[in-house]
Parts: sequence; structure tokens; C-alpha cells
Amino acid sequence: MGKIIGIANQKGGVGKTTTAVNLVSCLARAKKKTLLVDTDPQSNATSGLGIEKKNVRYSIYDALIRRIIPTELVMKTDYSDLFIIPSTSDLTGAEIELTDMQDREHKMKDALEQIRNDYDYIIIDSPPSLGLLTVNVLVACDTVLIPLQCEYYALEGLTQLLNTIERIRDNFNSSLAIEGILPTMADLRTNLSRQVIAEVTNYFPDKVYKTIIPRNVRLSEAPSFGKPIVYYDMRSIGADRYLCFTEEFLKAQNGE
Amino acid sequence: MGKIIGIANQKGGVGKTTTAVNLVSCLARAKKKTLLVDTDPQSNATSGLGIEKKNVRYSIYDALIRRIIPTELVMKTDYSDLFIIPSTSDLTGAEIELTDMQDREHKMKDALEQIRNDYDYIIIDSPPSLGLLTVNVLVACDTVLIPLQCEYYALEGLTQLLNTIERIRDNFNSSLAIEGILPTMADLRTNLSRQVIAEVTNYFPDKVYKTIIPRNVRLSEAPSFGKPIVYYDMRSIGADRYLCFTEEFLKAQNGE
Ligand SMILES: Nc1ncnc2c1ncn2[C@@H]1O[C@H](COP(=O)(O)OP(=O)(O)OP(=O)(O)O)[C@@H](O)[C@H]1O
Ligand SMILES: Nc1ncnc2c1ncn2[C@@H]1O[C@H](COP(=O)(O)OP(=O)(O)OP(=O)(O)O)[C@@H](O)[C@H]1O
Ligand SMILES: [Mg+2]
Ligand SMILES: [Mg+2]
Repeated sequence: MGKIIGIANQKGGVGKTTTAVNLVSCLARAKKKTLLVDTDPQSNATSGLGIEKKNVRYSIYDALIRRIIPTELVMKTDYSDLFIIPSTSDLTGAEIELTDMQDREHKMKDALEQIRNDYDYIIIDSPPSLGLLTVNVLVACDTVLIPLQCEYYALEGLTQLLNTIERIRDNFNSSLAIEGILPTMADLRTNLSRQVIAEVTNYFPDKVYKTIIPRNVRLSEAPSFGKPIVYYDMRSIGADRYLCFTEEFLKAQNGE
Repeated sequence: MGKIIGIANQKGGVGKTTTAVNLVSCLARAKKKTLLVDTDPQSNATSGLGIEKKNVRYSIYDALIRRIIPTELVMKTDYSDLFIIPSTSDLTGAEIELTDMQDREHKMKDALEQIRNDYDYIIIDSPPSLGLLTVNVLVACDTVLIPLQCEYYALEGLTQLLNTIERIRDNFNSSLAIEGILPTMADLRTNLSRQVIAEVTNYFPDKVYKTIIPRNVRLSEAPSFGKPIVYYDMRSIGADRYLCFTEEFLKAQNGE
């Protein structure tokens, strides 16, 4: 029975896509059959995995609005055990189109439930907002993984995100839980990063991962080559940390 | 006659709020009467200028949805010549509420036109999306300032933003122009930053500012003290660059 995990944070540029692309590629290396769903109209996760726009025919938009069956949307990637439902710019209009639909919050859940058992993990990358697309992600997923940039504005936004998660749990998805909070773009030489990590660990002692992703230029270079970090520069600190994170993530699945 | 400038880019975390907060504070120091409008539900620009949530009564939401007259929304800041229409979390629901309204794209324009002549500059910070709030910003403004993070994903998103600007120009705001493209978070020691700047300068030779904002930790510390950079650390490279940028911006207004 596959697990569906949403990666969400309405604060922009905190490492949602970077975490999505690198988690799925490390999971596939660990022989877990994994699907990445790109629900962001910017389609960064799609290009981060090397998928070219001209080869993309369908996106999750087609399951939400046109009711095309989800298996039709899935594409292979260059990596074994790793599949993707890419994004296209059609998604830009999705939120307005969803607004007047019946059961508008459940459209993504209805689609992904049909393919849940084809994978060990389904990981969903979401846009930087709390609109209907992200609401759909939070309704569709079992747990939500929160990348937290170690900066002030990102910490400020955490309360709003947690309130939204609670609202979704109360109204649409009663078993929604937090998978974990991953500190990203940390610069441990600065007080700011240390303060943010200390503060969030104080509030959620058992939810913050021990692995911290530092700022590492190789992580921001990899997308321009369409490759996850472990295929772009395996010796980089970014690759090491995402491999460590994936190990910690998998241990938590076994309840360790 | 006040000029209305929107700061927009749907890519998250590229420096929209940091540019908005620091541009308005440098303009006010240059004795320009300036209003910052925070249209992002995250309300980062509001806290970046030291406004506490508990002191905020109204936001732009009240002009868009409840039709409260705009002068009622304006608050003073700690800095002379600098005023703000803050944001509140009410704005999270604004996009859905705007969807079914008549003239939904013009609501912000209608509100800001009423107060345009009270200021030399009205600067609008927008959320990381191309939804109805950002569309309202692009319809309300004379020109749009585009902060461009010097990274691959941010460059990738530029085309989608420019297409949206063109669509708005064709349908809602025929005189909408680009104020300029400001390179942000640049690390000129890396190839990536140099490549992004070279590429965008190649496409838009006369639109890219000569001033480049480098990555500078003091810029990310300042918001935790609720201060613009020139009041947090005047000696920092971040303060120097935003003062230079404001000078270049003002020269462009005089057609120099
Ligand atoms: N640990 C890191 N070190 C250095 N750069 C990073 C790191 N993580 C992400 N980046 C870069 O920072 C930028 C923002 O990251 P990313 O796009 O993954 O965030 P996001 O939350 O998905 O953004 P959005 O809100 O726009 O969806 C990207 O250019 C990315 O390459
Ligand atoms: N030049 C810079 N050097 C270092 N840090 C910066 C710089 N500019 C912005 N930052 C920091 O980077 C983060 C992202 O910047 P900011 O919040 O201004 O971007 P934004 O585009 O407004 O994000 P959003 O898309 O969420 O609205 C913030 O934590 C900010 O303090
Ligand atoms: Mg992203
Ligand atoms: Mg912002």
C-alpha cells in the first residue's frame, strides 16, 4: 500500500522542489518504486528531473479538470523505479476552474487513490500558496513534509501553514499528519540559522529531522543540468545530506 | 501625480519583499512620499517594516472585498514620508472571493486610483503566484519591477511572467510597462549567477539594472528586527546596494 506524502510550504523559495526532486531520486536508488507529482504551474520539479516541456502531453490538470485516468498521465524518467506526473502551464488556470466544481477539494485525492498501490511512495511538490491546488495536495496526502528555510520570514509563515493543516484535518482529511520538518539552506555559521533551528525544535521536538540541509551551490546548479544532486555531483555536501535525510526518512517509516 | 509600481515574480523567494521594503525606505529617505501596499497573505512586508499584527485593523482585503475607502487602510510607519497598507491573513481567502465578482481584475486599481495623488510613489509587494491577487497588482500598476534571483529555476520562470504581463497589457492595462529587472541574491564567485545575469542582459539589454544585489546575510537578519537594511546596518553591503539601486531607479524616473 503506497504512501502519499505532500511537500508543502506557502513561503516561497524554501526548498520544496529541491527536496521533492532529491528525495524521490534517493528513494528510487533505494529500490522504492516512487512517483513524483508536480502540482506547481512553474513546473520546476519537472525540469529538475530532466523532463523537457516538448515531451509532456498531460499534467495533473488533466486528471483534476478533464478527468483523464491517472495512469495515462504517468511518464518514465531516466532513472529506474522513478516515475513522474509532470506539470504544464495549464495548471495556472486550475485554481479558478476548480473554484466552482463540486467536491473541488477532493479532485486530486480521487485521482491519486486510483494509482496509490502501484508505488511504494507518491511524493507531491506543491506551489508557494495556500490556494486550491495546495488544499488538494493536503487532502490527497497521508502526511505532509515541510521544508523550512532557516530564515526569519520562513519561520514567520510556519504558524499559518500549521493552521491550514489543522483546518484541512478538521474538514477534509481527518488522518492528515506531519511527516516532519526539514531545515533547509542552513548556514550554521550565522546566528539566524541556529536561532531558527532552535526555535522550531523547541516547538516540535519530535518532528524536526536531525539531518540539516546546508546551503550548497551544487544543489542550485544541478537543476540547470536537469539532474538530481546524486546524479550531478555525488561528492557534494548537498548529495550527502539528501542521502542522509532519505535514510532518516526511511527509518521513520519503519517506526524506528 | 504619483507613480504606482508593482513588484512581481511568481517564483518564490526571489527577493520581492526584501526589494519592496528596502526600496520604499530608501525612497522615503530621499524625501519621496511613499506608500507600500502589502498584497501577500504572508504579510512579510508588513513585519519587515516593523508593524505588529496586533496593531493592524484593515488590509487591502477591506478595499477589494468590503469596499472600505482606501484612506482608511493607510497606517504610519516609524519612518517619515513612509506609509503602509498592511496585509492580514484575511487575504488568504481573497482570491476565491474575487473569482465571482464583477470586474474582479480591476478592484485594486479602483482602490489605488483614489489615493494615487497623495504620494510620489506607491510600491506594491505581491505573493508568489499568478493568481487573481497578482493579476490585480498588474492591472493597478503603471510599471512592474521584477526581482530576479540569480538561479536556474528563477530564470526558467521569467518567460511565464513576461507572458502574463503581455496578457494583462492586451486585456486590462494597455500602458503596463516593465520598470526594470533587478538581479538579486547574486554570488558572483559562481558561474551560475554570472550565467543568469549574462543571459537576462542578453534578452533585455535596456531593462536590467546595473546595480546587482549580492547575497548578504545582514539582509536576511534585518526582518527579524522589523527594520529595513538602512536602519538595521547602514555599513552592510546590502544597505549600500539598495541605496545604489534606489539612485539608479530615481535617475530612470527623470529619463536619464
Ligand atoms: N540547500 C540549498 N543550497 C543552495 N541552494 C538551494 C538549496 N536548496 C534549494 N536551493 C536553490 O534555491 C532556490 C529555491 O529552491 P526551490 O526552488 O527548491 O524552492 P521552492 O520552495 O520549491 O520554491 P517555490 O516556492 O518557488 O516553489 C532554487 O534556485 C534552488 O536551486
Ligand atoms: N540579497 C539577499 N541576501 C541574503 N538574503 C536575502 C537577500 N534577499 C532576500 N533575502 C532573504 O531570502 C529570503 C527570501 O526573500 P524574500 O522573502 O524577500 O523573497 P520573496 O520573493 O518576497 O518571497 P515570497 O515568494 O515568499 O514572497 C528571505 O528570508 C530574505 O530575508
Ligand atoms: Mg518549487
Ligand atoms: Mg514576499
